[in-house]
Amino acid sequence: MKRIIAVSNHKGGVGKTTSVVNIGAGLARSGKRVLLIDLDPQANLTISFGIQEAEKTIYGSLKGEYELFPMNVGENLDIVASTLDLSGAETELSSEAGREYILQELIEPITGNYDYIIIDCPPSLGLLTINAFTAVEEVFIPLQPHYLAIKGLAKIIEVINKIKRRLNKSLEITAVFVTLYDKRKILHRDVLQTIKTYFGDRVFYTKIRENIALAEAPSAGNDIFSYDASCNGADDYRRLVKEIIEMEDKD
Amino acid sequence: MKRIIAVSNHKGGVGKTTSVVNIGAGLARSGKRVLLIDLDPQANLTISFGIQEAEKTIYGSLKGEYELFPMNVGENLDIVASTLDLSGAETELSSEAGREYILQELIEPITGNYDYIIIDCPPSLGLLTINAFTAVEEVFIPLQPHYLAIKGLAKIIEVINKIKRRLNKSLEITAVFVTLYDKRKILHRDVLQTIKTYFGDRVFYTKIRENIALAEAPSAGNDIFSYDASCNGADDYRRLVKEIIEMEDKD
Ligand SMILES: Nc1ncnc2c1ncn2[C@@H]1O[C@H](COP(=O)(O)OP(=O)(O)OP(=O)(O)O)[C@@H](O)[C@H]1O
Ligand SMILES: Nc1ncnc2c1ncn2[C@@H]1O[C@H](COP(=O)(O)OP(=O)(O)OP(=O)(O)O)[C@@H](O)[C@H]1O
Ligand SMILES: [Mg+2]
Ligand SMILES: [Mg+2]
Repeated sequence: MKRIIAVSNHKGGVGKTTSVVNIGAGLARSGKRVLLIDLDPQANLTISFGIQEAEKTIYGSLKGEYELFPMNVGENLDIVASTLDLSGAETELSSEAGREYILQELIEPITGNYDYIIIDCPPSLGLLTINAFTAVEEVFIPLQPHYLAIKGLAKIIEVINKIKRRLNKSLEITAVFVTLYDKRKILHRDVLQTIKTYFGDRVFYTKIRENIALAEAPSAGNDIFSYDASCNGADDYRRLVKEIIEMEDKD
Repeated sequence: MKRIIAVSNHKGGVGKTTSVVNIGAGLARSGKRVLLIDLDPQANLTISFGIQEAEKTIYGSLKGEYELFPMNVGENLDIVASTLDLSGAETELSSEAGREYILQELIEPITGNYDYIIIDCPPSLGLLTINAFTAVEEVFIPLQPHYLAIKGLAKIIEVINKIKRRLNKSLEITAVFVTLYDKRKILHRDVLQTIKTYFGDRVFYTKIRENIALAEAPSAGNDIFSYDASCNGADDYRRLVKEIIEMEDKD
């Protein structure tokens, strides 16, 4: 079962990177062979695994200097690192013919080595995210249960539908999940209801609760399971990973 | 005293928009004439004032179709609205000669009408944010007290220094402030210390505490003072505004 998934939401700070790190680590611990790709110029995924300056990054590969260069960060877990220089990529690549297919071309030759390839997207819907949407079959959207978070959904759905029509027929939003959740807050419960009405059974049952350990783990260069296996964050991501694996049987 | 300020941080979800809305509203209530400019394709500032589809937006102005078109949203408070279509602007404008000066040219003729012009930037360091940095004299950086937030500081400082050298001699980071703060969390206190070592007396004394009312106010199309004048969020932004006004005497 080969799955290629983009984790995307142009709303900032909703837990995209935190989710890619911990979903990736959780799948690897379940025996899946996993590749994570850091497609954000902030390089937060790269930093979360304690990597300071990678020799070969997604930037060099996108510019055509070399193939994708996965680095092993744990059992069954590789990552393709990013760099702050990636912020120049969107303008540099925008005049390249077939510029939306650059990432897909890079991923193609290595899909056989992994069960899951997961891409961490930047908080925008520019050329980098469009490259991710062209290269994958599934999009997961993490959502903070806040009013401003909901208002942006229409735009991301519009962009995904456009790419599905023109560039990638198999692209689908296959899952939406709530992050930074606090069930004591009425706003959170209300927005969760709205999300369920919008997306129906594509909303994961598991909600990722607010848990400071998730914000501490990156400073130790760890995923949440290595950092503190018994905290709420580890429990929530463990359950989310279980739901992701259960989706395989549904297809 | 004419001040033109960009509120920027390429890290997503740190409270840029929430701060521009409530600093703007607080300054207007103190009798200052204020213009807020929504430079984010998510149009969160526009949505926070309850504006659904504005007739004339920053996008049309940047493309040269018309002048800036401020809309009055309260006493002493105008805004220039954004639109989801702005996400195409960076690629569309990237080949224009002097593309970094487009916003400055638009703001120039109306600076006389306001005491404060404040720009809400998107979570990136692309052409829109570079336009903001070229047009302003001050940059305020809101920071969530998390590990990943600190790692991105070097990049924003690098970009600001480059623009100061090449495009805008008077550009300065004049203030940094902490948002979503919870003094009970060790991580928050530790990161606050790091921020103070980095920025010294440019760090505002006021920290914006986490307060759900701040996330609720946008759904009512209100700033925090109209929504719930006695909550922590209103207290904190009232104090922050006071510190901003006190800076005027220092110059
Ligand atoms: N469930 C959680 N509980 C507490 N803190 C969290 C949680 N999830 C993420 N965080 C923290 O909140 C901040 C935002 O999360 P993260 O960086 O993963 O979001 P993002 O969507 O990737 O942001 P960006 O839009 O900047 O890429 C980070 O500092 C992270 O450590
Ligand atoms: N002090 C606070 N307490 C509680 N919620 C807050 C606070 N400040 C902001 N929020 C909420 O957190 C979310 C992120 O804030 P906001 O959208 O202002 O950040 P931003 O930096 O503008 O995000 P982006 O990078 O997407 O532009 C919003 O849903 C907002 O309502
Ligand atoms: Mg991220
Ligand atoms: Mg914003």
